[in-house]
Amino acid sequence: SRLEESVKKTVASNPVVVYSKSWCSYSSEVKSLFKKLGVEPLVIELDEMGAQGPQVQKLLERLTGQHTVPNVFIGGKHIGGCTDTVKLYRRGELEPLLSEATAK
Amino acid sequence: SRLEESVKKTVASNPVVVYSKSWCSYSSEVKSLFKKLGVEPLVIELDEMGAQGPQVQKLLERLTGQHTVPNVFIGGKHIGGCTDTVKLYRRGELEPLLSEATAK
Ligand SMILES: N[C@@H](CCC(=O)N[C@@H](CS)C(=O)NCC(=O)O)C(=O)O
Ligand SMILES: N[C@@H](CCC(=O)N[C@@H](CS)C(=O)NCC(=O)O)C(=O)O
Ligand code: FES
Repeated sequence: SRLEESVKKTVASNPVVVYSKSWCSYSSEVKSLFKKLGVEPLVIELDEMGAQGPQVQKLLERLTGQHTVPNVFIGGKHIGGCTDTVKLYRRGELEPLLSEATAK
Repeated sequence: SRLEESVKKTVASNPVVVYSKSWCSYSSEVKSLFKKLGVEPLVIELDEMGAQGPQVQKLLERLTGQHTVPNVFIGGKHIGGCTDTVKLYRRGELEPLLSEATAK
């Protein structure tokens, strides 16, 4: 579908993408983490897209198996949610992924 | 108003009350913390109350200054949100509050 092509293009052409909800603290946490690491993700607020929001959320579930927000992609690769991202950060694995993705 | 009386009565007559949203991870975190401490809060899921949800959320803002969830009360006293509750726990101040509230 057109929406699916648009989501795939978004995650392929932006080093860091966060599908988020503007009032969600877990979404804020992951956005702050990237900010602290000097990275500016492309943030898509699903609650600010009208009827398309739930459509994109369902599509992401089909593409990634994850139906929750935040939904994080680095270098086109699906990373996971807030806890997954923080876990990678604590293991020292997030920053290498970010360097690689932002270097291209 | 009747709704205000009902909220005031709820927090006065239950040792631990959490106004929550069922799909919110910050709300889940605070519920799990209480569970881990052996306390069973009265949980009110604002997203499961239909039109009353937003009304109660606005009322809580008027009563406590807090418009977000989770909104936590212990022993009738307004504690705050998830971060406030976790902060108290880490300072060793949460459990004494809980003992006092559940002892009555
Ligand atoms: N462990 C996950 C939890 C994700 C989660 O439960 N997200 C909630 C919001 S905090 C959600 O998407 N709920 C359903 C919804 O908002 O549609 C993470 O760290 O991202
Ligand atoms: N620091 C606060 C953050 C509370 C917060 O921002 N809550 C969000 C959900 S995670 C909220 O209520 N957003 C507005 C809404 O859902 O109506 C806490 O720890 O509880
Ligand atoms: S909605 Fe509360 S943490 Fe996501």
